Amino acid sequence: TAHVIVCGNEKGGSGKSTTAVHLAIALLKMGHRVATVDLDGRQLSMTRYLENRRRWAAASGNQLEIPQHFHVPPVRRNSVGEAERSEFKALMEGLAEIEYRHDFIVIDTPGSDTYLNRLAHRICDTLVTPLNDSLVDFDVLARVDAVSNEVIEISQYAESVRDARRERRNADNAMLDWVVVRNRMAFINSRNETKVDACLRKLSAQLGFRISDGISERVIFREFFPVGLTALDELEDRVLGTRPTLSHLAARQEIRRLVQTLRLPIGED
Amino acid sequence: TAHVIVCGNEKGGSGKSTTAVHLAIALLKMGHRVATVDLDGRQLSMTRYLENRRRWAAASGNQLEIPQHFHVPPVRRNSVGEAERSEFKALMEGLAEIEYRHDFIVIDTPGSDTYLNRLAHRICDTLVTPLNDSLVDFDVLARVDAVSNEVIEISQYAESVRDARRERRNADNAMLDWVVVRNRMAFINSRNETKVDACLRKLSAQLGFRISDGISERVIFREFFPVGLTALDELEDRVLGTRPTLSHLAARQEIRRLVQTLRLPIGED
Ligand SMILES: Nc1ncnc2c1ncn2[C@@H]1O[C@H](COP(=O)(O)OP(=O)(O)OP(=O)(O)O)[C@@H](O)[C@H]1O
Ligand SMILES: Nc1ncnc2c1ncn2[C@@H]1O[C@H](COP(=O)(O)OP(=O)(O)OP(=O)(O)O)[C@@H](O)[C@H]1O
Ligand SMILES: [Mg+2]
Ligand SMILES: [Mg+2]
Repeated sequence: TAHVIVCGNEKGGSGKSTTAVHLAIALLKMGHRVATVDLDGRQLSMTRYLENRRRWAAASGNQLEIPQHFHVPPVRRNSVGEAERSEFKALMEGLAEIEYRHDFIVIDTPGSDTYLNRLAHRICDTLVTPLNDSLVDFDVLARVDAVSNEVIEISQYAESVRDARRERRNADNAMLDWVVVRNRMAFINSRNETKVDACLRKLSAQLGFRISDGISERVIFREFFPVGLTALDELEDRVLGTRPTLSHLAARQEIRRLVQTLRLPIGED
Repeated sequence: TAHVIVCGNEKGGSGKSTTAVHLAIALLKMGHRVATVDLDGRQLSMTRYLENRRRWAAASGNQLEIPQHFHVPPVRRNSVGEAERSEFKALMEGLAEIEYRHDFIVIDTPGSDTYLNRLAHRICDTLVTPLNDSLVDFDVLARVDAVSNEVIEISQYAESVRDARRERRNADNAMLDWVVVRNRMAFINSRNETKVDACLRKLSAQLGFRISDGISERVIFREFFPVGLTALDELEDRVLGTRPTLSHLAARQEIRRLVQTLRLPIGED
């Protein structure tokens, strides 16, 4: 069955949707069969990104790789148990539909602790956690001493991942591979960047995640959202009035390097 | 009673907590009595920021202005109605405790559509909505045509604000003042920045919000989270190993300019 990649982080705006879309398109361009699932049923960033892509492909006549996609719409019930059962059913039926016809399923999750979010973490093979180069973002993983960088206490998102991992191991002895990637990084090194780096390294041993090279802050990762294009696509276009740039090539390399770091079951180096 | 400022945006990571903390400290330093409320009961970014500030004040012996603060802890009930009643009670009792002894109440909200979030929008006098310089963030306000920038459709967060505004007007004839401020802006103007600016201006007329000058991406807005210090504070410190910088002064000016733009009931220019 498909290898499941979840983009997860309870911290809002860490780059989950951006990373999920770029990973999915990168894997498609490598020739794999990719499906995507949007569990942020209210915000639907990934869903809209792909809808924009579909619409642009039709409007421009360009052939664009598009993953098979579904989202789980928000469910409102008076009983929490009822809402969760309904969401569970929607997710499982959606997955059953795609898991044998694709190599990868990339799942985008919301920036909040929801039932679907916890469920996604229990079914993933690879968990990709982007986070801003910030101790505010870091705080959902762990609290650190302001001066020594020592880990004082594990925070709620790290505990969530630990719970999900344990349940998965007990269920089918599979090991969740957790990769943390810093996102929206400035080009200039700063005292803050050095501190976040040090704290992440200390924490990676304790929590059992690997650290990928960071992804830079690049307008190209978001500028083409309205037409559903990504850094992996050809962006030179008369309609859009765009030309190739070095930043574009660098952005593409950063996503490819992330794919490599994930050590996915692919026939590649 | 106190003038209520809510930092709201369903989009995660738009800068609500950062803006809320900086606004609260700025108002305190201007001599006003300020209380703060954290409605992101799971993530608690504002609460931790202020706890760190309290701890640093004690450890360093520095006098630091600290707002009276409370948060509403997450409530889990089997019945949604029960959970909401409990949250309503916690918020109203907390507010009753502070609303007559303070000039301003600054409320931080989560990056997701929760009952407490909708409630906060119904009681605010001033709504501050930060957003990243990005059409992905813009998407929770409205969908625009990729080429013409025309507004195709209003999105979920804008609808939420419209509902809250209407309810407030019907309740006590008060008008919610909505100010949108772009956050984490790059210093270099880009085609993307021009586009977001154009889209925001079109939308501001339609949705009835004012646009404040943007706040720049500055490490100083997040670097001192572990010691609870903000751009409004003196940051030169032997322990922290920091010296004054131009960015610090510029950051302070950006927050003060936002305060001015909010046209709060203050005896100031
Ligand atoms: N590497 C990057 N370079 C430039 N902009 C980026 C980058 N990564 C993300 N962004 C922008 O940062 C903002 C947050 O990113 P994104 O929406 O992907 O995060 P998220 O974790 O999915 O947020 P949420 O919690 O709301 O789901 C968006 O405006 C996005 O366009
Ligand atoms: N102007 C700024 N300059 C530099 N970093 C910033 C700025 N504003 C916010 N940040 C950083 O961006 C990230 C998101 O900001 P913040 O947590 O305040 O957003 P939020 O809207 O409260 O997020 P959430 O939806 O998770 O509650 C944090 O890492 C924060 O430190
Ligand atoms: Mg997202
Ligand atoms: Mg916040």
